[in-house]
Amino acid sequence: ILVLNDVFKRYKMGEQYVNALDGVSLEIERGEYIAIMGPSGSGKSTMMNILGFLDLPDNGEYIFDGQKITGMSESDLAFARNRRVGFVFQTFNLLSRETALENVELPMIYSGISKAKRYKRAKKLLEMVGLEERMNHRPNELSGGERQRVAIARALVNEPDIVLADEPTGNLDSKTGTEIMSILDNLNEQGKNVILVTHDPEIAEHSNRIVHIRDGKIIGEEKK
Amino acid sequence: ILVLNDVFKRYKMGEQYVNALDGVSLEIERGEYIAIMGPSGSGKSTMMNILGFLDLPDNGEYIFDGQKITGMSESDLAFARNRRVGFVFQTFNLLSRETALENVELPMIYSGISKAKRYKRAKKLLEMVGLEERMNHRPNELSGGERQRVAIARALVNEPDIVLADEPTGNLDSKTGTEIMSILDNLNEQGKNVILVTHDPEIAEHSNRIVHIRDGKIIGEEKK
Ligand SMILES: Nc1ncnc2c1ncn2[C@@H]1O[C@H](COP(=O)(O)OP(=O)(O)OP(=O)(O)O)[C@@H](O)[C@H]1O
Ligand SMILES: Nc1ncnc2c1ncn2[C@@H]1O[C@H](COP(=O)(O)OP(=O)(O)OP(=O)(O)O)[C@@H](O)[C@H]1O
Ligand SMILES: [Mg+2]
Ligand SMILES: [Mg+2]
Repeated sequence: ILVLNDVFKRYKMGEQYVNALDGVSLEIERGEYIAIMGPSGSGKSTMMNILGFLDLPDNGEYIFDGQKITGMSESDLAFARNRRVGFVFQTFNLLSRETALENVELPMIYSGISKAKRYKRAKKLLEMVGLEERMNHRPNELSGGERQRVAIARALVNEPDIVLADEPTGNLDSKTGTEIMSILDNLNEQGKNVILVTHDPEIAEHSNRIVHIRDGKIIGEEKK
Repeated sequence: ILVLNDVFKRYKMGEQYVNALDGVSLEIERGEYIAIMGPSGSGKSTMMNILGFLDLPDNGEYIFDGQKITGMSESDLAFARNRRVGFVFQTFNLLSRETALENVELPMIYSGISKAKRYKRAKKLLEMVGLEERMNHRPNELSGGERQRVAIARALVNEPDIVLADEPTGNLDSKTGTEIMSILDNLNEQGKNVILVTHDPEIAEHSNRIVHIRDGKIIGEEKK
């Protein structure tokens, strides 16, 4: 359902170009559980941003559910970004003036859910990631791993069918990391796509397919 | 040379208090290599901020090189913070409008080093962490692991005798992480203190003493 077709992403730096993605082709089927691994700077987050409709390729195509995204209307793109996909960012990207609870409620405002339902669902997700006692803290009143968990809760709140998680356990101790991985494993067992970037081979083992990237190119894959 | 003496750190949240540090006592000798481990939210970064002069205890004392820091002059504190200690932050804390090179040069401006020498030293450190080709990128033009490496280079630029590294390899693939750990191991072999927070037991193995923290208290230690 997600197809990258010879995708390029370049950044112009003075006289030179940085080829963040250098001809990437990838097909992801419904329900697949994928881990993306590769060196720092190899293009993983860039690829995730394109998959999550946060960025566009310079060349090549991104085809979502059979439709080229360059052909999609603004409202279809917005719907896909807000309802079909849940994104856990590598740098969390929380709103600094809002509490953990408000940050998790936010995606539901765009999908027109009532205030009472938003509160209930956001609270439930924060409990699921072990943050019930930190709901009213703002990001600067939270530890690194607590912010990461707010970002995870927020990504799951609209029940997306595709979860994109960019190094979701990087700031977590192994016990908390294991709890987060159970949540992701569970979502995949329910039929949802989980695509995670990780540097940790033990985390990658949860997937059924590992994609290796280097210098903006896919260099290999492992399937279970 | 670093002593925390029954240190407390509390945050008031409405009617309640969060006890980020709940009676912490710790003695660190010259040249020790220490790893601090514990669950997300257990107080590790809070403790590091006190050790690095970025925060003060609410109760108890921090004694640096035999001197209570509450008795230190502003200029002595500033000198210790800028020249004696190098800090790698969990969330990097780079200046977003400056390039990688400028971010690494910054601590040397405060220590009165000439422009030519600053450039040369900053460049050398960025090469050491594998970022020579990214020197002129700003933080938003860098990957997560590249930002982390800029933060590491910046922490080392004034040749501190104490390095505080809060999860320094969290965003790095294992090869790049190994390179960073060699840099830290090397600094310790030269006689410098290295104190790192990590969730990764393999990283903690580089130290010769592991301190375990939970709920703002030290609950145990392991010595090699
Ligand atoms: N400004 C603040 N106001 C209220 N609570 C705070 C504040 N800063 C930190 N805390 C709380 O203090 C506790 C300890 O925070 P700290 O950042 O030291 O944890 P940590 O051990 O570094 O966690 P992690 O491994 O997730 O980075 C956390 O539970 C956090 O919510
Ligand atoms: N806006 C930009 N301008 C210039 N170069 C950029 C920009 N954004 C990213 N890059 C470069 O593109 C490359 C790929 O970045 P990306 O964030 O995708 O890497 P990554 O694989 O996620 O790395 P990490 O594991 O460190 O997070 C990096 O070398 C980075 O320096
Ligand atoms: Mg990345
Ligand atoms: Mg921390």
